[in-house]
Amino acid sequence: QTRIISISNQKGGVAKTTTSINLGAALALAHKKKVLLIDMDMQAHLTCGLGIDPYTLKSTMYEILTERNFDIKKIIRETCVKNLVIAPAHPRMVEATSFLNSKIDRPFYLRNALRGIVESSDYDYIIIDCPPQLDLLFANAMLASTDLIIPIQPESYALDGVASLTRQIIEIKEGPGHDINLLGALITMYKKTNLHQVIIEETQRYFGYKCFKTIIPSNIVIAEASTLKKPVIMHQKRSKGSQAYLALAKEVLNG
Amino acid sequence: QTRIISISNQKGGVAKTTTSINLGAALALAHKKKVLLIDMDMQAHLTCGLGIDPYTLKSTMYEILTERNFDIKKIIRETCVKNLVIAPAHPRMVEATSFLNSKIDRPFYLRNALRGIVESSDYDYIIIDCPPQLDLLFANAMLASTDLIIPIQPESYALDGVASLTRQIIEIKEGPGHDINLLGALITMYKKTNLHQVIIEETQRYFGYKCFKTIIPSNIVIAEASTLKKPVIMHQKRSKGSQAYLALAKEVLNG
Ligand SMILES: Nc1ncnc2c1ncn2[C@@H]1O[C@H](COP(=O)(O)OP(=O)(O)OP(=O)(O)O)[C@@H](O)[C@H]1O
Ligand SMILES: Nc1ncnc2c1ncn2[C@@H]1O[C@H](COP(=O)(O)OP(=O)(O)OP(=O)(O)O)[C@@H](O)[C@H]1O
Ligand SMILES: [Mg+2]
Ligand SMILES: [Mg+2]
Repeated sequence: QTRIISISNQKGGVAKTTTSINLGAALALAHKKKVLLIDMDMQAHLTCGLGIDPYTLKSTMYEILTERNFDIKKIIRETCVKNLVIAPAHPRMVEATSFLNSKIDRPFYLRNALRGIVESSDYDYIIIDCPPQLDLLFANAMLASTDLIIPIQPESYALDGVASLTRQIIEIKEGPGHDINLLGALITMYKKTNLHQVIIEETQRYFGYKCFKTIIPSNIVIAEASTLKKPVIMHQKRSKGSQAYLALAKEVLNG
Repeated sequence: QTRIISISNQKGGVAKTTTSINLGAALALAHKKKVLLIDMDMQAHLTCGLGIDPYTLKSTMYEILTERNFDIKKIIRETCVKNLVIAPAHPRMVEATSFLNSKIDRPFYLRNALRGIVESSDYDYIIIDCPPQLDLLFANAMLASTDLIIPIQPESYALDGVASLTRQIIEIKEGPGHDINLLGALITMYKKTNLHQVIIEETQRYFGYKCFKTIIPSNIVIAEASTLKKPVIMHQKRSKGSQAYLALAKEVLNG
């Protein structure tokens, strides 16, 4: 049964894209899972982060979000990682971000587009990288997903942001009666400081057993890997960053 | 002559809000300037970061962006810093983010709202904290500003992001023939690593003399200060973070 996991948090720069690439790569490389990454951000960092230039592509997630029943197999591309493929984004997606003036079924386009590949179990995992906004792209992701991971940088606003994210998800769910499972809150970019320690404890109390045991440390190797357009486990497998994302993949598999 | 400076970069988490608060506080405290901060982000981090809860406010930037000629003096509030005041944001601003369906003069509402206080020189500096999006809020900020600072975290996508930001600004300028001065690119969250060194050199070549000499280092004191809802120079004046923002204020004054 294909699990469809959104990686979402409207706060900017909390490692949504980094987590999408590295969790996906860990599942594909270390566990031989078939993984589809979906880039839902008009800024296309996931896409560029795997060495693809959106401007060279004929069709992308833009077509999926604007043309009902566009065939997603037309846009899926291979990456440098075996068993890891991507449905790329395009800056044109800016036109698809607004709820205003959009037909009533626009938030369901992604869910419908995934129906075929889910029924034929083409993938074990579909991972959706979300933008730093609670917009129509985010709504598409929420309505298409079975699961949600919330990456959290343990600094100011961490839990205020989570409260509005949760409210928004409840609002999206209530209408169509869709259920999404909070797979977990993931502490990211952790530095050994009092500040982070304090906010981690607060986050763990807030989420209880829903807080992943794995904590992703702040590790320059992770930032280097994204500049080299590779997953960190292909850049330096023994680094703390790689080991953390491999541990996260185990938790997700058991989750 | 009032200078109106937007702090903008669509990349998430590159210290736009941190720079708005700390540059504003440095100008107000160290140089006795009268400074107005404007929060243009529906996530209201600047507002919350100064200890204000948007849900307790009768009117905010939401009214400015949706009601033509709403009096901005009705929403300006004091902060814990002498001579530093703020026009707060509200999550309702999500309704004001889209270009679709918006009247042709909506991008000019902020510029028009500032006209009165600019003519009467109520402030030396107006600093506008922008969201991680190239939307209608961003367009309002660009059309209202005399100057622009682009905070840049020297990691992947740094310069790709700048290219699309620049394209968007040109598009906004060309229509109404508005001119905005690039005050400078500001390197933020700098860590002593090869990666950052390489990207800093690339950024300095790209921007030439338009790259601020001041570099803001990654300093946990800055993150602590924002959790305490204070500018870093009021939290620990001698920290590297404080000294860097004080140096930036000097460059901006001479700039
Ligand atoms: N654990 C880590 N250690 C060091 N650097 C990291 C780590 N995780 C992410 N980064 C770096 O931090 C920056 C922001 O990460 P990323 O782009 O994944 O965040 P994001 O939440 O997707 O941002 P946005 O809101 O803009 O989509 C990137 O340069 C990335 O390489
Ligand atoms: N120089 C620094 N050293 C350490 N931490 C910093 C520094 N600058 C900013 N931070 C921290 O990094 C996080 C992101 O900063 P900030 O919220 O200002 O970025 P932003 O660009 O406004 O993000 P967004 O795109 O979500 O609006 C905050 O927790 C902030 O306290
Ligand atoms: Mg991202
Ligand atoms: Mg901000």
